Amino acid sequence: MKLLIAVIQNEDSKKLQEVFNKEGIRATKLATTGGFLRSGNTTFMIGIDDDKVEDVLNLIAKYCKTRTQTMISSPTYDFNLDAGFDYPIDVEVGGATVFILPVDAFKKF
Amino acid sequence: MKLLIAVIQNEDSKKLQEVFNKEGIRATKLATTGGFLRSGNTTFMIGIDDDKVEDVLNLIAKYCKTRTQTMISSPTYDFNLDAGFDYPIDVEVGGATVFILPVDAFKKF
Amino acid sequence: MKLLIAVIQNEDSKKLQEVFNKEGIRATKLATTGGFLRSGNTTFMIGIDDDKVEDVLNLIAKYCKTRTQTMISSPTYDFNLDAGFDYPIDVEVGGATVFILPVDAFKKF
Ligand SMILES: Nc1ncnc2c1ncn2[C@@H]1O[C@@H]2COP(=O)(O)O[C@H]3[C@@H](O)[C@H](n4cnc5c(N)ncnc54)O[C@@H]3COP(=O)(O)O[C@H]2[C@H]1O
Ligand SMILES: Nc1ncnc2c1ncn2[C@@H]1O[C@@H]2COP(=O)(O)O[C@H]3[C@@H](O)[C@H](n4cnc5c(N)ncnc54)O[C@@H]3COP(=O)(O)O[C@H]2[C@H]1O
Ligand SMILES: Nc1ncnc2c1ncn2[C@@H]1O[C@@H]2COP(=O)(O)O[C@H]3[C@@H](O)[C@H](n4cnc5c(N)ncnc54)O[C@@H]3COP(=O)(O)O[C@H]2[C@H]1O
Repeated sequence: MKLLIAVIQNEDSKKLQEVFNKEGIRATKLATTGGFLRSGNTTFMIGIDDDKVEDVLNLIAKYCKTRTQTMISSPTYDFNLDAGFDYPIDVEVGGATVFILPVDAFKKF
Repeated sequence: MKLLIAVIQNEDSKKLQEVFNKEGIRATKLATTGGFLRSGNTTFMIGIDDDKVEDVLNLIAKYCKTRTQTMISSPTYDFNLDAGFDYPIDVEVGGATVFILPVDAFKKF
Repeated sequence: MKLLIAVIQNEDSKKLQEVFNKEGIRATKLATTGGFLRSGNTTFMIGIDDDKVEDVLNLIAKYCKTRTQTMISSPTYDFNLDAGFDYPIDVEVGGATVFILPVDAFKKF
């Protein structure tokens, strides 16, 4: 068994959850925040048998889309820039970031 | 050391937290959502020495109860059913789902 | 690659996030609750290459401060005490509690 931790965009959360339910993939959802853009995103915790990991990754890749988000950059770190000029930056946000963690044991009570 | 990730029902969260505190078991609580029922549940992250894992599992098994929840099923996936008829389904929700994860290192600052 | 799970105090969250962004350290933030004090804290999930773990730990140690919090203890567990006398207790809360977890695989879609 593995524990997949998948950080995805809020816009894809509902669709991915429907697909998981249809496929009998169990998951727990967390409301999280991106460290860089500071906007809300969704993290799924998915405990799954080793031989199903590939299927789950394929579903995530299929239903989670890369998008561009515009952030207003305030030049906090560069003191040569005039602090009066905030400027918009386009940032590409990937469909999903997934960590596959080993699991020593899985219990249900 | 192991990191236990325990998904439990909200109704058992307060009692389990009191028991953990009494036993000196350290934990961090997350407000999470079940992927299937889409209702709120509670996830405890518990870092614990290997030789105490069994005790923690026994406490979880003792204080977390299996319950039945009724969900209204809208026949999203079966197009032969008339979409006008939602019907209630009884779903059994286990007391706890626990993942025991290996930990490479544990630091406190 | 490792996945760091770092539980820190809310007061240090903004500063640590700025430092991570400046250093190009990717992170996802969770709003969590301490099991003992039951007050809100912050958990960062940081996926990082093995050779950068030390740097991340040094930053956490540098920017996360130990503080004292006062909790009102109601003598729930000791029935010899008169339940009418709640008393304040000073509790030392560490800057950070960090679990370093092994990662089998890391995917971006
Ligand atoms: N210091 C920096 N300098 C320049 N650009 C930066 C940057 N940090 C992040 N970005 C860019 O901003 C996007 C959003 O990052 P955010 O941290 O809000 O939201 C992230 C974060 O919540 C999570 N994530 C990504 N990598 C992670 C990691 N190694 N550990 C933990 N969480 C991660 O997945 C979300 C999407 O990440 P993704 O890489 O697709 O997309 C990232 C990346 O393209
Ligand atoms: N492998 C796993 N990985 C990550 N998290 C996991 C997990 N297995 C369980 N969980 C978490 O534990 C909660 C209770 O699961 P349980 O299997 O006892 O109780 C489940 C199960 O009896 C049933 N169920 C879940 N998915 C189903 C499906 N696709 N088809 C039929 N019944 C399902 O509905 C109950 C509530 O499920 P819900 O998803 O709302 O809430 C789940 C979910 O948050
Ligand atoms: N092994 C572990 N597994 C998972 N999460 C962990 C953990 N160790 C610490 N944490 C997380 O880090 C926070 C700070 O813990 P710390 O040990 O520095 O500071 C602790 C400690 O000094 C004290 N404390 C905790 N439990 C205690 C107990 N049962 N008896 C006496 N003092 C306790 O109260 C402070 C605040 O604890 P709180 O639970 O509210 O908040 C904890 C908890 O959210």
